[in-house]
Order: sequence, then C-alpha cells, then structure tokens
Amino acid sequence: MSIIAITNQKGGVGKTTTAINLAYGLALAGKKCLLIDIDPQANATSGLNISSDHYKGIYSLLYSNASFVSEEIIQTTTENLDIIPGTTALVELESYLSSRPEGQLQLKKSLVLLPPKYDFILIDCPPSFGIFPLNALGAADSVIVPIQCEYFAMEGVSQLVATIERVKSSTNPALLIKGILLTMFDDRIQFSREVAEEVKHHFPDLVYQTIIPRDVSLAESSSFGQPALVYDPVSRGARAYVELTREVIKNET
Amino acid sequence: MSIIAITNQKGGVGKTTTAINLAYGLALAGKKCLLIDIDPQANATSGLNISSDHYKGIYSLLYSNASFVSEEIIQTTTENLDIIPGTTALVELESYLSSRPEGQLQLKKSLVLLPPKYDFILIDCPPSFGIFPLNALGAADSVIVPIQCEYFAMEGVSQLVATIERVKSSTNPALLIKGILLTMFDDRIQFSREVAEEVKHHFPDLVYQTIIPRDVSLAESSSFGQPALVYDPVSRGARAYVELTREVIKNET
Ligand SMILES: Nc1ncnc2c1ncn2[C@@H]1O[C@H](COP(=O)(O)OP(=O)(O)OP(=O)(O)O)[C@@H](O)[C@H]1O
Ligand SMILES: Nc1ncnc2c1ncn2[C@@H]1O[C@H](COP(=O)(O)OP(=O)(O)OP(=O)(O)O)[C@@H](O)[C@H]1O
Ligand SMILES: [Mg+2]
Ligand SMILES: [Mg+2]
Repeated sequence: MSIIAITNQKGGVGKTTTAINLAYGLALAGKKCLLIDIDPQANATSGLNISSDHYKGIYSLLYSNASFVSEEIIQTTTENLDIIPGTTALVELESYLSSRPEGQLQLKKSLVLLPPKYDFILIDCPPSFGIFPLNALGAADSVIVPIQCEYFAMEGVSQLVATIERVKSSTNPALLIKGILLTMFDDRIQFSREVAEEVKHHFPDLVYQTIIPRDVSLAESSSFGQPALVYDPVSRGARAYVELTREVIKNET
Repeated sequence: MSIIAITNQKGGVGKTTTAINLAYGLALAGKKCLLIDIDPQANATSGLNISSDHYKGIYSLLYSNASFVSEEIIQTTTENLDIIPGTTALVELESYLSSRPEGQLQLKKSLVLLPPKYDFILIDCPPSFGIFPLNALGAADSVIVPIQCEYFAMEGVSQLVATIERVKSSTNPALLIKGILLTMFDDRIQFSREVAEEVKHHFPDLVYQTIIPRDVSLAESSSFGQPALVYDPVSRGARAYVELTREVIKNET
C-alpha cells in the first residue's frame, strides 16, 4: 500500500484535479484506491459529485480517534475507487488540532485502523502550510507536488521542500518526494516552456515525464462532478492523466 | 482612507496579481497607497522585487504591538506606493496568534498607529480561512474578491461570504464587499463565459464592469518583479488593471 500526499502551498496549481484524475486512473487500471479530501474547500469531494455531511468523513477521523475509520469511507460509482469526503466544517478543527501535542499525527493514527485492501491512498491537501497538510505529510509515505508552469509556483517550491524535510526529520522519517508534476503547460507560450525547463533543471530526477497540458475540459469536468476520463475521454487533459497513471504504476514496481 | 482586503480562500484566482497591479494603478493615479502582504508565500513582496527580512515587516506587526508600525514600511521605487513586506516566517506565528484571545485583531491594532497619509491600503491574503485572512478582514473596511472564471472558484464564494458575515457580526461591523472581480477570463471559451454570467447573476450589484482577461504578460511580469504596467504597458492585462483602477476610484467618490 502506498500513501501519497498531493500537496503544494501555492494555490490553484492543480492539486485537486490531479488527485481526482490520478485516483480515477488508478481505479480504472484495477488498483484499489482511496481518496482522502483533507481540504476544507472539499473540492475533491464535489469534483466527484459526492455530497458530505458536515461532521462526518475526514472531520470525524480528525476529531477523535474514530475507532471505526471504515465507517467514514464512501464508495463512489467507480469500481475500485472509495473516498473519505472533505467538509467545510474542517475549519472548526484547525485551532483544536494545532493546540494538541500530537495534532499533526491524528490522520496517521486513524489510518492504522484501515482495512488492508487498498493499493493506493491519495490525500488532496489545501493550499497552506497549516495543520491539514502537516497531517497528510505525517501519514503519507510520499508526496506528489503539482507545479503550475508559472513564476510564483516556482518560488514556493523551496519552502515546500523545507517543510517536507522538517516533517521527515521529526514525525515521518520515511517521507520522500515521489514526483513533481508539471501542470497547466501551454507549449505555445515561451514563458511556460521556460518555467518547465527550470523545474526540470532543479529537480532532474523527480519530474514526471508526463506533463499535463492546459485544457479547458479539465476545468469543465469538475463542474460536472466527473473525472476528465468520464467527461471527455479523448481530451488532451484526460489522456495526459492516463499517461501519468501508467507512469506512477510503473514506478511502483 | 480606505482599507481593502483582497481575499478568496480558493487558491490561484489572481489575489496577488490584483493586489500588485491595483496598488500600482492607484499610485500612478496619484493616490497614496500602502500594500500589506499578509501571506506567508510573500508573493506580493517578490512580485514587486522587494526583499524582506524574516522577522521584520508584517511579522513584527503581528508579533507584538509594534509601536513603530512606520518602521516596518518600505518605500518602493514607485512614487506613492509603499509596502509592508510579507515573510515566510509568518508560518511560525499561526498557532501563536490563533491561541491568543484577540489574535484576529492584531493587525487592526497595529494599523491604528499608522501615519494618516494613505488614501488606500490593500492587504493581499493567503488562500485559507485561517488567522491571517481573519486579521485582514478584522482590519479592513471592505473586501475585493477575485473570482477565476472556473467552477471550483464559484463553489467557494458562499463559504467566503459566510466568513465575511461572521467577521461583520463579531469584530468588524463596518465590513462590506466592495466588489467582485472576474479574473483569467477567456472569451474564446464558452465555459469561461458561462461562469462569468453565473457570477453576475448571483451578485448583480457587486461585480466590477472591468473583467481581467487571461494574459500571459500578467504571469510574466511577476517573474520580473514588476507590475504589468511597467513590464508590458500595452498588454490586455495591464490595460484591464488600469480600467479597474479607474472604476475603484470612481466608486470611492
Ligand atoms: N491542466 C489544466 N488545464 C486547465 N485548467 C485546469 C487544469 N488543471 C486544473 N485546472 C483548473 O484550474 C483551477 C485550479 O485547479 P485545482 O482546483 O485543481 O488546483 P488546486 O491546486 O487544487 O487549488 P487549491 O490551491 O485552491 O486547492 C480549477 O478551476 C481547475 O478546474
Ligand atoms: N489574468 C491572468 N492571466 C494569466 N495569468 C494570470 C492572471 N492573473 C494571474 N495569473 C497567474 O496565475 C497564477 C495565480 O495568480 P496569483 O498568484 O495572483 O493568484 P493568487 O490567488 O494570489 O494565488 P494564491 O492563492 O496562491 O495566493 C500566477 O502564476 C499568476 O502570475
Ligand atoms: Mg484543491
Ligand atoms: Mg497570492
């Protein structure tokens, strides 16, 4: 079982779009996959057309040592894909968790009780350095970092790497960066090409071969509560996430 | 003096790009403007090519009742435009401020000591509901909400409006939404037009006439540490921010 946090404190870089479409791709490839939405925006939850109760799902896992983590798991209409939904009520837990001595490890503790049936667990994070991304980094074996091919996205990467190192040296020594994913790439724009080259230069061994192009069908699919592969399977965006799925599976073995 | 928080918990919708280019536009129009960067990413600070010390700037304002707020103000190379820089060290203040009884009002308290020379104060916020946006909402008279013309951006608006109402009924009764700004609009894409129509339908009196188009020169200008009006004054993006500046000034009177 591989637990992967999908995180970057920079906003709007494609974390949720990657979480939804990679989870769906893995499920389609026959891998049992659980998606955990630890973002108070709960976009991964609505992007899969799942409705969530305020104080259930991830809220219940983080609020008390919910002994029945499996009660919080919802099956989606896709075989092999389950979800622990996010909820806007998470905002109410932020200072409660930050003030507890092991608040950063609450998710890790809950997942210990998970049935051993999953091949992959993906965790979609909010755009911050706060207690929710720290819970994801504490529980995960590895991290996938989506980076938009634009300037501000590059700037924040060194902060993110420093945060991952900090978690690695404190609560989760096994944590590593599984891969860096270039997103919203537009090969007609020189600037986009330049940023992509710079990211590859900085992290030669970590950048996935697969690059996600800017493709409106990825944005539209979320509004229909469907993964891109369901909404518009031949779109460039959907095909890129199929390629990414293959690459992630290939790297596992 | 008008204190405006530029905020939306959804990531990557153009908060920082709006803060930089509106502040610059107001300064060019002869208004004395102070930009405050309360985001630990400190993108507004680097987007104006300002370097900041870890424990100075906004950190010092929020850490203790810095009696000398004017010591934290840096003049930019643009006449009429000053900045209180952001810093990644802000992350260290998050739980400290959240646990203090009036942690949400720390910024408001510091700004009381500000010299009365500014016409506008703009506050660039991080993408969250946490203690830093709450400080901005506590200190501000009004809010500008950038909304990207895409699905997830629409979803979060009702949460944001609820947060603003909460602040209004607790710490800042005068707070109101000054305007909603449509950003990254691409009129070639039907989906973009549809979201724009929906936002206008929901908030008929609040949406600015000015719509900011998707324009790569806005992304490029940040990487050169310049406002778009300096980097590429004839670009559609720069001209749209000039229009927005006119509209904001017109609404003031
Ligand atoms: N490759 C792409 N091409 C075009 N649009 C995209 C692409 N990937 C994501 N989007 C759209 O861009 C916006 C930001 O993407 P997304 O919400 O996945 O980012 P995020 O990093 O999860 O944001 P946040 O920081 O708020 O959690 C969304 O409206 C999404 O639909
Ligand atoms: N109108 C536009 N056209 C094209 N690119 C844009 C536009 N506005 C902003 N950008 C680019 O999109 C990215 C997101 O914009 P920006 O950083 O201003 O958003 P933000 O809301 O401040 O993000 P965060 O939530 O991380 O603070 C940046 O790389 C920026 O340069
Ligand atoms: Mg997201
Ligand atoms: Mg920003």
